[in-house]
Amino acid sequence: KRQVVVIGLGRFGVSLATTLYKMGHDVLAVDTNERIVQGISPEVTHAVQADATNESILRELGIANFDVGIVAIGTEIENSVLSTILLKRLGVPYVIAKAENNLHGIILEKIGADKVVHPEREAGTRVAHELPLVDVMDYISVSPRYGVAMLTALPYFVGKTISQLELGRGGRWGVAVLLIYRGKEVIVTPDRAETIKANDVVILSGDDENLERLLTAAK
Amino acid sequence: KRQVVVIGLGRFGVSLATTLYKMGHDVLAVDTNERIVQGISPEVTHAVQADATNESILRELGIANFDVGIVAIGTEIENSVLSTILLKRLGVPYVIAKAENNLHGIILEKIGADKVVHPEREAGTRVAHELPLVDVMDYISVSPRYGVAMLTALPYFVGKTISQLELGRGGRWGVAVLLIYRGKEVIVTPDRAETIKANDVVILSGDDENLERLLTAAK
Ligand SMILES: Nc1ncnc2c1ncn2[C@@H]1O[C@H](COP(=O)(O)OP(=O)(O)OP(=O)(O)O)[C@@H](O)[C@H]1O
Ligand SMILES: Nc1ncnc2c1ncn2[C@@H]1O[C@H](COP(=O)(O)OP(=O)(O)OP(=O)(O)O)[C@@H](O)[C@H]1O
Repeated sequence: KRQVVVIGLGRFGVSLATTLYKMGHDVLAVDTNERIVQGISPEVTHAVQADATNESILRELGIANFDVGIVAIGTEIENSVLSTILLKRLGVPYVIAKAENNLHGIILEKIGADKVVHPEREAGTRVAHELPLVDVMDYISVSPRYGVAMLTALPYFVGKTISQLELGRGGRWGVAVLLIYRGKEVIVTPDRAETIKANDVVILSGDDENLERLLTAAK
Repeated sequence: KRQVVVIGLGRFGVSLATTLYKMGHDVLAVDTNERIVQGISPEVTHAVQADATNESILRELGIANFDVGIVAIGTEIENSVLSTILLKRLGVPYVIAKAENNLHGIILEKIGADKVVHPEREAGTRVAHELPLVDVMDYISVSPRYGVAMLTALPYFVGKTISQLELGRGGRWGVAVLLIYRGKEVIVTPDRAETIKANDVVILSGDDENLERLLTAAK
């Protein structure tokens, strides 16, 4: 398990810190705001009120021993940049920083952030790709035209086999069923005789056009 | 193709509107801020300066004829809620609304939003899951413990076959290769003899623990 420090407890920082803690990692959450620090403290390993642009405070917190640092400070861009510089200077091997806008993102890359996240911008592109496929619960863009989509089995699918649905290799839709998640069971690369059941979660792959055509026809 | 109206051109709204337009949909972008409207106008079908809480203006814009409406207004929560109510009242079949916080999200659900998006919160959980797998480019959480991850082939994989890597059914890692994206070619459910090449993009599935164990060992 990892030692992770999360600096800045806005919506992104809180979600990240509490999720990592639930996944079993050691999470130190840092913010200047005492009320926020107290609020999060049951949901992380430790929560500390501190100014993360203060190098000696970061040293005292043992930041140099952390595997991962995340700077999730938003509106105060200079604080975000300075805190990122300090984490790298103190030797944190992997630092993720959240950017407020494109220029902020460029600065963070230049000063050494290993990964820059733009939550609002990335949510916009993700929702755009899920949109034609309104039942899609999640989606990975493999190329600009090809994707992997997760969705709950549509009524049209239920009770039919993969070959009856004309999915899979050579099937007329050009869409494959990569995986079925049923209750707690995972069926990886199900074969053509597999019957789709109600409440199955399916992972499909195909050209975005083909995915859209299939899901539109299935309604 | 869809007729989509995007109301509120912050980072989420701009990313969504411009991505949908690039995907070939008809996009009307609306904001009260003239400068923002002018800035986006080359990148969407039409951009209009308007107050989206004004029902007669929405009627004039022909909102009733749109397939999808997205309310991407952030800080002005009452505007976000009122605009969402109006889109549903005018008969837009599918309305997505962005929420500022949990209470805002609950209100939007209650007043009829078909889908509520929390970009910062969702980015937090997504980054948390990608974190142990730092090379992962994207990730779908199929269940709280099982996921599908997209990544570029690690040097450790390159030149080996799927069976040599002990991936796939019965392999000791408990991780399957669902898909390989190579140049422009997509290999769905590759067989065990497939050799991984440099620059392959692979889609893996497995328990999060197993994915992490594999990727840690591969480094
Ligand atoms: N120097 C600092 N040290 C520690 N915490 C800081 C510092 N500067 C700002 N913060 C904290 O960062 C947190 C997040 O910043 P802010 O709320 O501006 O970001 P945001 O972009 O609105 O966040 P989100 O979009 O994730 O909700 C705030 O709670 C703030 O107190
Ligand atoms: N009644 C309204 N009609 C149209 N546009 C509106 C209305 N009220 C607010 N807006 C616009 O909504 C846009 C987005 O709102 P705001 O910037 O507060 O959200 P945000 O949460 O910071 O956005 P993001 O996180 O996506 O960057 C602003 O450009 C604002 O002008």
